[in-house]
Amino acid sequence: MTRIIAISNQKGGVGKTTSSLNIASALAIEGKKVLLLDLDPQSNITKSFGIIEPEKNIYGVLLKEYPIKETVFKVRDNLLLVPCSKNFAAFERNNSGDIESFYILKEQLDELTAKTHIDFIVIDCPPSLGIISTNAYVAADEIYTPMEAQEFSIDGLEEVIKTIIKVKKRLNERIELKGVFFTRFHGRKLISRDVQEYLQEHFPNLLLNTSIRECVRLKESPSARQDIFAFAPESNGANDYRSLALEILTKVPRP
Amino acid sequence: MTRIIAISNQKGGVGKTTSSLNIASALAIEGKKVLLLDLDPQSNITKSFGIIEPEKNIYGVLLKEYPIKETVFKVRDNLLLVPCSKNFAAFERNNSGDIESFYILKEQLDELTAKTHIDFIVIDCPPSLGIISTNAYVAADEIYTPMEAQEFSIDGLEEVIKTIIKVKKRLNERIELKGVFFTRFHGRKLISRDVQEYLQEHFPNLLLNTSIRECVRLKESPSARQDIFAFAPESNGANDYRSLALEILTKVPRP
Ligand SMILES: Nc1ncnc2c1ncn2[C@@H]1O[C@H](COP(=O)(O)OP(=O)(O)OP(=O)(O)O)[C@@H](O)[C@H]1O
Ligand SMILES: Nc1ncnc2c1ncn2[C@@H]1O[C@H](COP(=O)(O)OP(=O)(O)OP(=O)(O)O)[C@@H](O)[C@H]1O
Ligand SMILES: [Mg+2]
Ligand SMILES: [Mg+2]
Repeated sequence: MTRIIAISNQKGGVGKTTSSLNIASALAIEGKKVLLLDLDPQSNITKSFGIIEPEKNIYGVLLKEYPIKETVFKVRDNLLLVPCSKNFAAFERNNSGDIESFYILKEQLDELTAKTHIDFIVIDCPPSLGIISTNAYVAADEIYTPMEAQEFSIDGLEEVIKTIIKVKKRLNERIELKGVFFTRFHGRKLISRDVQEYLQEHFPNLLLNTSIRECVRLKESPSARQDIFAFAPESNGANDYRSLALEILTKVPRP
Repeated sequence: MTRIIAISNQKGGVGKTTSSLNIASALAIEGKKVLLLDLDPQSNITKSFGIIEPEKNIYGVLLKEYPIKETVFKVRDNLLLVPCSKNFAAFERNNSGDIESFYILKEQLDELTAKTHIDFIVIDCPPSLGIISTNAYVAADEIYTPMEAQEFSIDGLEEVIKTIIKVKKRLNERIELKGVFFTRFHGRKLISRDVQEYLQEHFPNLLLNTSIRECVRLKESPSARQDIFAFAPESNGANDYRSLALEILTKVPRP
């Protein structure tokens, strides 16, 4: 059974791409077969592997021009990448109102996982909650939301929850928000305590044990075209994403 | 002559709100009369002063329900705030296609500055380049763009420049991108060198001398309902924003 995980928060710059890349890499290092899917027209994950405007990408797949397996790059042992293209932003404009357009990604992933053994699919979502993100929410079983431990970040989480409720009712009854985790964490009492108390009160058991500390090595690794484990294996960033991946591994979904 | 400055980058989470709040405060401490304008429906600046859903706000002003001066809060010596409301997001949806809707903010600010002595207007923009941001670009003389010193951040800057070229041609010939500055800066050679070299080559003289270092006090100060100068006057954050404000003060626009 393939676990399909979407990393989503429509607030920008909270560490979705950094988390998708390094959670997928950590799971691959643990021996899991992982497919990393770049669903953000900014294509930051695709670029972080040094791939520029790939001829075959997720946009062509959702336009049904070719199957998803023809887009796949092998980027590390046990880790495959489905790249993105900046032209993908047009998908959002051209498909509004067509209910069928919400299911395309799910159908493609179902076809792929029927033929190929994949343990995890990790989807990097764009900073918006439109048709592209809805495709991710329909295809996924589990949503994980990165957020900064700061008062303003609560709004972003509430938007994600509203979207999940809508999708769960109409499009995908399996979808669950499995966890929220802090990124760029400084462990400061003043900000973290407020936000942690708010989360424990309103969304008990959602906050994961692992927080990702602010770590400049995480900012540097994409420029070196590497994940954090290849770039700086002893860093806080590597340790934190290793323990986050293990925590996700243990949160097995209900059958 | 009032200088109208917009802090804009459609990439999310790069420090627009943190910069608008602290540049405005630093200018006010220097004795300038400053109006801080929250133009982001997320209303983070408004909230950081502890103001929740103010009855009169910039949304009502742009709907021409009341003049801008009826929305103003005095938040510190020499510093006035025009608050925002989350309902303002509707303005984006309801006004597409109406060219008159791009000029409303400018008209209101012109009326205000004709009657009241204001040295600086600082506008915090939302993470998008739609009608709301266009109002800011039409009203402003100067744009300043915060960005993280990271490879992916260049795309955001190019989008801002494209928008400025369009606005300059059709709506506001005075508009200029006056400067770009790094936020959440770690001073690391690997990332900063690449980005600095790229900027010097493609956009010479745009990068300001001041970078804002990563500083947890900047993250904490909104929870304490204070700007960085009141909250942690000796911190890196306070020193950096003080020198950034002074740098902006010296970049006097062409008459
Ligand atoms: N733990 C961390 N420590 C230091 N820097 C970080 C950390 N996590 C993310 N960053 C940096 O923060 C910036 C934003 O991160 P990232 O691109 O992963 O966010 P995102 O949510 O994917 O953004 P977008 O909304 O644009 O897709 C990048 O410069 C990244 O290097
Ligand atoms: N120099 C800094 N050091 C540490 N944290 C910072 C710094 N600048 C900004 N931050 C933090 O980064 C996060 C994003 O900052 P901010 O809200 O100012 O960005 P923004 O561009 O206004 O975001 P949005 O696109 O959502 O409007 C906040 O948690 C803020 O506290
Ligand atoms: Mg991203
Ligand atoms: Mg902001």
